Amino acid sequence: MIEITDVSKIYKLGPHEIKALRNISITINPEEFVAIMGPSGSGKSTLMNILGCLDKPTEGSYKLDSIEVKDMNDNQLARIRNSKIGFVFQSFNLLPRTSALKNVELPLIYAGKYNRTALAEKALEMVGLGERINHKPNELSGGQRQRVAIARALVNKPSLILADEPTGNIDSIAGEEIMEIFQNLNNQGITIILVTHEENIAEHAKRIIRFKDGRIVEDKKVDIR
Amino acid sequence: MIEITDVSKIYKLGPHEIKALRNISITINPEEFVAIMGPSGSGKSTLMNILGCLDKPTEGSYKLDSIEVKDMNDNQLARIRNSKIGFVFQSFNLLPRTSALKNVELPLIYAGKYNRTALAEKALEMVGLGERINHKPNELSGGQRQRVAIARALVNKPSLILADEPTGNIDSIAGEEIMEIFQNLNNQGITIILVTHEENIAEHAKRIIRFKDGRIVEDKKVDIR
Ligand SMILES: Nc1ncnc2c1ncn2[C@@H]1O[C@H](COP(=O)(O)OP(=O)(O)OP(=O)(O)O)[C@@H](O)[C@H]1O
Ligand SMILES: Nc1ncnc2c1ncn2[C@@H]1O[C@H](COP(=O)(O)OP(=O)(O)OP(=O)(O)O)[C@@H](O)[C@H]1O
Ligand SMILES: [Mg+2]
Ligand SMILES: [Mg+2]
Repeated sequence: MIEITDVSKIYKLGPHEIKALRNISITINPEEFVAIMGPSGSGKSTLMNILGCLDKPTEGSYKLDSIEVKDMNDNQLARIRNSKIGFVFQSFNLLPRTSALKNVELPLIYAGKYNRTALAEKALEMVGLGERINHKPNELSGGQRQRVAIARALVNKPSLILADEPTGNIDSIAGEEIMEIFQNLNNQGITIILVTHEENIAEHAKRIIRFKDGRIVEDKKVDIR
Repeated sequence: MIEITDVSKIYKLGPHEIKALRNISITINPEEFVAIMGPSGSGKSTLMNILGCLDKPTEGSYKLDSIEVKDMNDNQLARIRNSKIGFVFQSFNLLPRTSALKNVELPLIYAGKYNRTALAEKALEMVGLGERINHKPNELSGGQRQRVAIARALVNKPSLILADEPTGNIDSIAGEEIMEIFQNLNNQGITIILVTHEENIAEHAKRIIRFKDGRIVEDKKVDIR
């Protein structure tokens, strides 16, 4: 359960203040499938970083499963990030000198899982990279790196997946395959929050939240699929 | 004038050989506007790196303005890259600890231009980042970083622009604005070669070359716009 109440985020840059989020409020229930859209610079990644407990709001409240994130210490935040949340970053954030397989094993190491290699290999096969598991990120194409980042977010079966522009570098067919994976995970009860600028990708979601200049301008359930 | 004749590119990874390009031949005349499409991993960026003189083919010939690139030394290659070619990388490749303005000034420094700051500022305003010129890359959104990379490729008015997925992180409206910029540059005589996986972006080009598994499967002029 995600409850964002009156959250603002201000970046300070020397004398300037950038209001990336202005008094936003959102509730997202377990098992929802939400798409977040909006122009470049409108605050989507800033919200995702707050939802993923990677950054704190400047003002306002964020409760994850009824616990106020502002009251947590770094250890508690790290534990929540590793056990509850899978994050697909807009810039992938893979370890550059590490194979695709080892990158995907990373969340399993934190979680103390044993059969890491088999689980990681399975996640990479699911995203179509079974033949590239020993490649390092600079030995992969852009879309392949993105898919390693997706496999890493899924491998630990978190209860919440935050995916920031997961298909930005992937062709339409592979993009649809990724959305099918998200759809299957959502059917298994995993909450999915996805940022995208592509309408055909957003159509897979059941609710679309649109941003503009740090505010929410639309929050619509989409019923008919 | 670009003449690629029977080019192959093989990456060696331990005992494995990855054939990223298999015997491809393409001729691109000055002032053309070409879109390159194809699935993730099909060899598009590998071709772009060869076209941009950042990498050499394993086999075959690449003549740029009638000069065989294989016969050039590193100095000649660097001079051609800085004076003739503007490159928008799929992963942006911005200097992380440097402002957007300084990143866009970089090609002008190599070219020995004087009014660098004014030219760089104008290029950033053209891509809608007039208010972000002093931000460093990690103080910008994903799409804003991408637009800095586009401004940097345009600023020195090269005769050839190679743009690898330039709108992967940008919303549709800003994406159309970027395509209008490329269209204007093409009308001024600049050759544009663009990799994209988005059909609506490719529609701006006058010719579409489709890749699959390292080969060209289609090369079609599109007349009616
Ligand atoms: N340095 C490398 N070493 C080994 N294999 C590589 C290397 N770079 C790319 N490859 C492989 O070569 C193939 C072509 O890669 P390339 O980056 O050209 O694809 P692409 O068409 O640009 O894909 P995308 O649309 O995902 O960006 C891929 O399967 C990739 O795994
Ligand atoms: N660390 C920072 N310091 C200063 N300003 C920042 C910082 N990070 C982001 N910004 C600014 O905050 C605004 C929102 O950024 P954000 O990354 O959330 O946008 P976005 O909606 O994800 O955009 P995109 O679709 O381009 O990825 C942008 O205008 C950006 O320049
Ligand atoms: Mg973003
Ligand atoms: Mg590529």
